[in-house]
Amino acid sequence: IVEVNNAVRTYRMGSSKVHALKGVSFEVREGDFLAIMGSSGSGKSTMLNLIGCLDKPTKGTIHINGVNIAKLNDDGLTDIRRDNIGFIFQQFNLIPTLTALENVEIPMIFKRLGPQKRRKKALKMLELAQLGREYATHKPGELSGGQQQRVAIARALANDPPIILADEPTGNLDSKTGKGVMELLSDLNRKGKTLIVVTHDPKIIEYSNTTIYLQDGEVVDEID
Amino acid sequence: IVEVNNAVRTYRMGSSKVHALKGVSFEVREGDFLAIMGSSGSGKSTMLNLIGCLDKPTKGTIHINGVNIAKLNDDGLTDIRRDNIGFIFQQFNLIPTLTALENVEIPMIFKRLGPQKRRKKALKMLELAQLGREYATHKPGELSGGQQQRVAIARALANDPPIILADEPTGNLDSKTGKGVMELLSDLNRKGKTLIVVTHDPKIIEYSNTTIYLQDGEVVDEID
Ligand SMILES: Nc1ncnc2c1ncn2[C@@H]1O[C@H](COP(=O)(O)OP(=O)(O)OP(=O)(O)O)[C@@H](O)[C@H]1O
Ligand SMILES: Nc1ncnc2c1ncn2[C@@H]1O[C@H](COP(=O)(O)OP(=O)(O)OP(=O)(O)O)[C@@H](O)[C@H]1O
Ligand SMILES: [Mg+2]
Ligand SMILES: [Mg+2]
Repeated sequence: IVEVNNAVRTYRMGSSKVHALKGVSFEVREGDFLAIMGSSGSGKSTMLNLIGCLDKPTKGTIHINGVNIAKLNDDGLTDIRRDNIGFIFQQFNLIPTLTALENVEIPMIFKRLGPQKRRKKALKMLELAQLGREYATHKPGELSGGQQQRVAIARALANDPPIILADEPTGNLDSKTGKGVMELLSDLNRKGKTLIVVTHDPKIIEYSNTTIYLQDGEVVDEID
Repeated sequence: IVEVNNAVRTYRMGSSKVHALKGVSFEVREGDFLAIMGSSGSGKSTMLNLIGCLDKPTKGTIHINGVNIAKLNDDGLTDIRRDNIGFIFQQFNLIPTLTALENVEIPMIFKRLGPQKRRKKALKMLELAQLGREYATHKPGELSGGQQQRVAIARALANDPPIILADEPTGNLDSKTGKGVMELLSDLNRKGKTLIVVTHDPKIIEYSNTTIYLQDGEVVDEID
């Protein structure tokens, strides 16, 4: 379902270059639960952004469901994203002027769900993400770090996407809440969703079926 | 050096109230290394913001070096903060339009350090925070999550403050880099700095000399 072939991503900084990814290749089959680990700055978020169609590789190819995303324009990328991918961002990327509930409803608006259906579904997603219903009306600035993280999780699940990409989804959670989130992701995987989770938490091994280790923009180990 | 006496912090949300802190009391002696733990939403960041003079309690008192901060106006709070406290924020709060180096230099400008001295000291702080020198010219949006976190750490140390408050300082770091940060904090503590660290990482116990557990805005356990 996801094929990464010699993906290179280079950033230009003035006269120098940052080689964030130096030629990464791997495959993810439908229904897999892949963990991506590696030290800070090793290229994990960069890799996830390529798979999530938020960025294009400098060289190499990324195929999502057989479609070469490097060949798409911005509209094409947006369509692929909206229909296939739920993304939990490392820094949440919530809209600060909207409530938690409205943030979760946003992807549903694009799917043209009516307001009653959206609200009901968004409340259910927040509950799945282990966030108490009383927080639905809080804006992100009125929530703790871990509560914001849970809103980001609920939003990623809003349209029931077949592929879920999670960038350090438990970084701001205590171990009990974090475990609840891992159980939720594991559950979604058992129901057939493909999961790619970037994390620093070694406990991911209890849930994933494959692990890739990145170091300085390269795959240094792959465990099945 | 820090005295918290029946600190209450209530937020108003429309017609309802959020009781973030319900009467918290504890003391921190100079040179202590206090860890504050507790589940997501339990009030840790709220508590740290009160101690860091970024917020005032709804009831109760906070004394920093014998000064009752509830009695200060905004200028008074700012002075106490600038002279005494280095704060590592849970969400970094870096200035997006400035480079990593400039972000670290900002507190030094208020101390009227000249540009050459500032630059030299800022580079040293980034090095202490384990961030490679090549990243000094990156803006926050050009840094990984864990690299931004390290810039936030370097900035908190910029003026060599006697009190360091850290809100989940290793949340975005792999275990090796995170351990390096913990060793740095421990080292500063050995040199006489007072440390208060909010964290979900149970390994903090290896470094702290006191631990407070918060649950629903109250202290439920204190271990010395
Ligand atoms: N816009 C950019 N311009 C220049 N360099 C960048 C940019 N974005 C990221 N980088 C660099 O690319 C490298 C990889 O970044 P990435 O965010 O993928 O790391 P990461 O593995 O997710 O790290 P972390 O665990 O800290 O989140 C880093 O060294 C970073 O400084
Ligand atoms: N401005 C605000 N308005 C209303 N409620 C708020 C506001 N800020 C925080 N809260 C609430 O206060 C409670 C405590 O928040 P706090 O940020 O202190 O938690 P925390 O222990 O740091 O959690 P985490 O581990 O997730 O960072 C939370 O339930 C949060 O929703
Ligand atoms: Mg990252
Ligand atoms: Mg917090």
